[in-house]
Amino acid sequence: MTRIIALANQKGGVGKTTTTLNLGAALAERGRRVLLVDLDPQSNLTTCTGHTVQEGDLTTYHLLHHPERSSSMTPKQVRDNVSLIPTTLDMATAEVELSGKIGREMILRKILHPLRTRYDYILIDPPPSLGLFTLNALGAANEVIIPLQSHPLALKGLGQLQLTIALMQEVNPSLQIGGIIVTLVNRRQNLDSEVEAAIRQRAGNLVFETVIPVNVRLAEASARALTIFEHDSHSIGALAYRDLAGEVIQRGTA
Amino acid sequence: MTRIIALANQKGGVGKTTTTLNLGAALAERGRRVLLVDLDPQSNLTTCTGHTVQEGDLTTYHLLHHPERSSSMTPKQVRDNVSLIPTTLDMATAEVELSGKIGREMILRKILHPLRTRYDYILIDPPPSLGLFTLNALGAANEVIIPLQSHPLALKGLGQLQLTIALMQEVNPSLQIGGIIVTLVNRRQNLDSEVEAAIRQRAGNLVFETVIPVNVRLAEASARALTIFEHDSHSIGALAYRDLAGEVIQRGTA
Ligand SMILES: Nc1ncnc2c1ncn2[C@@H]1O[C@H](COP(=O)(O)OP(=O)(O)OP(=O)(O)O)[C@@H](O)[C@H]1O
Ligand SMILES: Nc1ncnc2c1ncn2[C@@H]1O[C@H](COP(=O)(O)OP(=O)(O)OP(=O)(O)O)[C@@H](O)[C@H]1O
Ligand SMILES: [Mg+2]
Ligand SMILES: [Mg+2]
Repeated sequence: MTRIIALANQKGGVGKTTTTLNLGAALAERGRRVLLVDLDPQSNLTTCTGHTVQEGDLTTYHLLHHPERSSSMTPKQVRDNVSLIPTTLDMATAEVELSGKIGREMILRKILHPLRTRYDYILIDPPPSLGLFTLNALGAANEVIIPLQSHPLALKGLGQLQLTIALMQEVNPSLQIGGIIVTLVNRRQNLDSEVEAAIRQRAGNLVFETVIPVNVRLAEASARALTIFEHDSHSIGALAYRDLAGEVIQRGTA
Repeated sequence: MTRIIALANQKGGVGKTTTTLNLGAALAERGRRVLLVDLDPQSNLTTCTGHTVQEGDLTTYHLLHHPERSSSMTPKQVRDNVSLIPTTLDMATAEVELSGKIGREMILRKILHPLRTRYDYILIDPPPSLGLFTLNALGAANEVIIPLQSHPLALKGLGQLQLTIALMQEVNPSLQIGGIIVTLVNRRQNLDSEVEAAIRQRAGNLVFETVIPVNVRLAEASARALTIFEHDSHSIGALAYRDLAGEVIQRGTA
């Protein structure tokens, strides 16, 4: 049973891309076959894997316009056990181009359908908005995992995201909230602990035990298009993403 | 000559909202009449001013549908010398609703036209995307100021933003790049200094001397819906935003 996970949050800069890449890499380290899907016109995930899109590569942009082509494609392998459907900056126009199509929120679901048998985990990285790309991520996924920054505005956005998830559950009944990850935690700041406590208070068991700490190694890894395990495998960022992978695996078997 | 400034960057979490509020407050402290415009369906700016939208208040949502109403409205005063056009979460549907309209990128310009005489500075806070709200911000502004996080992915997004600005300059010839602010700088991290140096290398004099440091006081202020000057007027965050206001004023007179 392939787990298709959307890492969604309309708030910007909360670690969606960093989590998609490093959670994916941690799952791959444990032998899982992982597919990463870049669904953000800013193509940060593609950049962070170090992958360069060549002439003729199938990107999410092409596939959103021609979903039937996915059954004959092989996503690019970017690491051991990690493949990628990349995107490019032309994606920026796709939202408008596709907004007229019937079933426009379910196109990614169609794209991923023939690919599911090849992977244990498909992780989808959407942009910071509740627009058509995020709706497609929620339409394709059977779980949404929400990275939530331990900052004051985080909980306000969560309610709005939950409303959108509820609406998408009507067209995608298999969609569940898989969990909430508290990210960018600075242990030395009282504010972060207060916000983290407030998140746990409100969302209870949905919240993973693992938090992702602020760790410059994670930002450095992005700069060098490396996973955290390639850049500094003993950093607190690496340890956190390994622990998170363990929890994600465990919840799937529960 | 009213300066209408869009604080634009499609990257998430780079400090657009924090800068709109605190740069605005710093300009107001120096006696300038400031209007803040919340153009983000997530309505973070509105939340951060502490303003609650009442039944019957005119929001950016209403005004985008009925721009002619702005000539008879009085934006809400939220602080000495600071007024606000707030928004609410219904804004999320506006992008789709307005996408069919002729001149859809210039609606905010029409809204602000009759209000210009009342303010020295109008600061516009758009969402993290290059969609219709950001295009309206660029269509209404005579300057765009770009907050750029001292993190690796920042420069990649800058090129894309500059392309969008160039396209909008064809429909709004008065639009100039007013400057780039390096934000969320952690002085103790080499990565931040490297990225800051790369930004200055590439963008030269466009980059403000002032950088906005990482300062938990700024995040705390958001939590309490206070400006940084109300929350901790001696913090490094407060000093930075005052310095930035000084530079912004100076560039306007140059
Ligand atoms: N735990 C962390 N510690 C330090 N830096 C981090 C951490 N997580 C992410 N970053 C850095 O913060 C920035 C934002 O992270 P990221 O791009 O993953 O967020 P995002 O939610 O995908 O943003 P967007 O909404 O723009 O897509 C990046 O430069 C990244 O390298
Ligand atoms: N210099 C700073 N030091 C510490 N925290 C900051 C700083 N600037 C912003 N923050 C915090 O970081 C988070 C993101 O900032 P902000 O909301 O201003 O960015 P944004 O670019 O408007 O995000 P979005 O793209 O989602 O609109 C907020 O919780 C804010 O309080
Ligand atoms: Mg991202
Ligand atoms: Mg904002």
